[in-house]
Amino acid sequence: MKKIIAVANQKGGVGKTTTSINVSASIALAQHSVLLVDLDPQANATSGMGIQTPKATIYDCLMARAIMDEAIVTTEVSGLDMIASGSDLAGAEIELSSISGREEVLKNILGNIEKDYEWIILDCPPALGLLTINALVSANSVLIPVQCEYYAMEGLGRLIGNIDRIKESINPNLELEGIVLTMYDSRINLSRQVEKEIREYFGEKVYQSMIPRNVSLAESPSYGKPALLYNAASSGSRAYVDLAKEMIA
Amino acid sequence: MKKIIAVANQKGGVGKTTTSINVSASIALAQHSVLLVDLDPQANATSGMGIQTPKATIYDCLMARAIMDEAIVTTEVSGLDMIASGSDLAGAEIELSSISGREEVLKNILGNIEKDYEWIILDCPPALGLLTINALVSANSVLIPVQCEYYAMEGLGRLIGNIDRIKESINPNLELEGIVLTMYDSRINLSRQVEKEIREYFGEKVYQSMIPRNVSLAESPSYGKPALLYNAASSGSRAYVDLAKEMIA
Ligand SMILES: Nc1ncnc2c1ncn2[C@@H]1O[C@H](COP(=O)(O)OP(=O)(O)OP(=O)(O)O)[C@@H](O)[C@H]1O
Ligand SMILES: Nc1ncnc2c1ncn2[C@@H]1O[C@H](COP(=O)(O)OP(=O)(O)OP(=O)(O)O)[C@@H](O)[C@H]1O
Ligand SMILES: [Mg+2]
Ligand SMILES: [Mg+2]
Repeated sequence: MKKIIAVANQKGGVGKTTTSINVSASIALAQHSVLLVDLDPQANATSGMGIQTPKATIYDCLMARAIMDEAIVTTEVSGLDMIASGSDLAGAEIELSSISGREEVLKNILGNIEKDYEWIILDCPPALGLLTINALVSANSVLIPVQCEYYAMEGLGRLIGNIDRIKESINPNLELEGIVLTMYDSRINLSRQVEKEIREYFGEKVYQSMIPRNVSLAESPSYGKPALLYNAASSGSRAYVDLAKEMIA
Repeated sequence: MKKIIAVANQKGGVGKTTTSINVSASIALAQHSVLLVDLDPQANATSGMGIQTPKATIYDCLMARAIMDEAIVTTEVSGLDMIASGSDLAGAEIELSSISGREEVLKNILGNIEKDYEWIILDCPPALGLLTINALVSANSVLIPVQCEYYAMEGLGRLIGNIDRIKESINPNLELEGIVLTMYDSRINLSRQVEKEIREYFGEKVYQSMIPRNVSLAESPSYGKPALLYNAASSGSRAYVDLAKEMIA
């Protein structure tokens, strides 16, 4: 079965884009076909993968001005294709709100893609608006990056509650793929405390692999490459390879 | 003249809430009257200041179910009052969109507050939706925290463009209060590079004071206190006192 995973968390800056890019690259390099879709008007996943001037963006597809196959571009990672975002997507929240069936627009157009990707990864913006809702309705699971800090931990309960509501109302297939701890620093008390509390509360749902705070993960987007191509030996890159292995298993 | 400052940046996790709380506390301790308004449905500024069960929230006020004076609470910092947020604010974006004059709802209710605060600080969510637009229409200036990393730097140009558009269309008084560099780490090349590029491009508009990456700033919210009350001697707390001095001057 095709895995469609929404990478979501309304808390900002927790590592959604970094996780989307590096998990996608790691799964593709393990010989699986992957499509990464950038649903954030900031278009960080697009620039983080070095995509410059796509023929069409996800905005064009949501507004039915282009078909998804026209928007798909290849990337430097063999096996990983992408659909880019652009600043025009900022208007989509308001434009989508007046369309009937506004929560299912993405789900319908994902269904039209010719190629049968094994994995589709959806990078979400830091909000629970219509773009994230479209991702949660399209997906069969949600991957939640959680920064090892207080505010990120505090918001987790409410996020899980919102996901449950979407599952009950619009998308009964939606499961929790898992929770991944990001920017973990074992030298910092707060990091260790947050890890302990989240593992106690969510148990099995939290991946063994934790993503350490590692400068290669912050540097690689400025070169338009996933960490695996920028510095494969870095602790950050290796942690994402381990996470991908856990996800594939 | 009353200073009404929107602390805004659509990039997530750049330090908007940390800046709103610690700048508000520093200005209040310098004997100025300050009101901090939490406009984020995540309600991080509310929990970061230890506010538990407010009688009314900003959501109640925006929906005209309460007046602002009912929602104002005192905080542990003398001279600093607050209006709290709650998860119900998540619905405000959609509810506001069907109200006529939807961009000026906050501006109108801020005008009704009895007490004449010298400073009003508006903590914005990580988006350019109606809540942030209401803040930009109410404010006479914008304070932009920018994390010293690639994605945060990349989005800055577009944010300034959006602020200019609001100034031209709805709020001619809107000025740039300044850009503050956050989570700066002089040991990291990327940090120094981003600082150099932003100072070259924005010159005088960038504060001399930079906020270092400092664990006290990440720990203090879990005690519901600004860093000045949690660990006044910390480099993070002292940097916000310096920033407040630059802003007051
Ligand atoms: N493990 C890590 N170690 C060091 N830096 C990291 C790590 N993960 C992410 N970063 C950096 O932290 C910042 C925030 O990460 P990212 O942009 O991926 O988060 P996000 O959740 O997608 O943010 P937004 O809410 O704006 O979409 C970025 O500058 C990124 O390069
Ligand atoms: N200078 C700093 N040093 C260390 N940690 C910091 C610093 N500034 C902020 N933090 C921590 O980084 C995280 C992000 O900061 P914060 O929540 O203030 O950003 P934000 O822009 O308000 O996020 P959002 O986009 O979700 O509203 C928080 O966990 C905060 O405690
Ligand atoms: Mg992102
Ligand atoms: Mg915030």
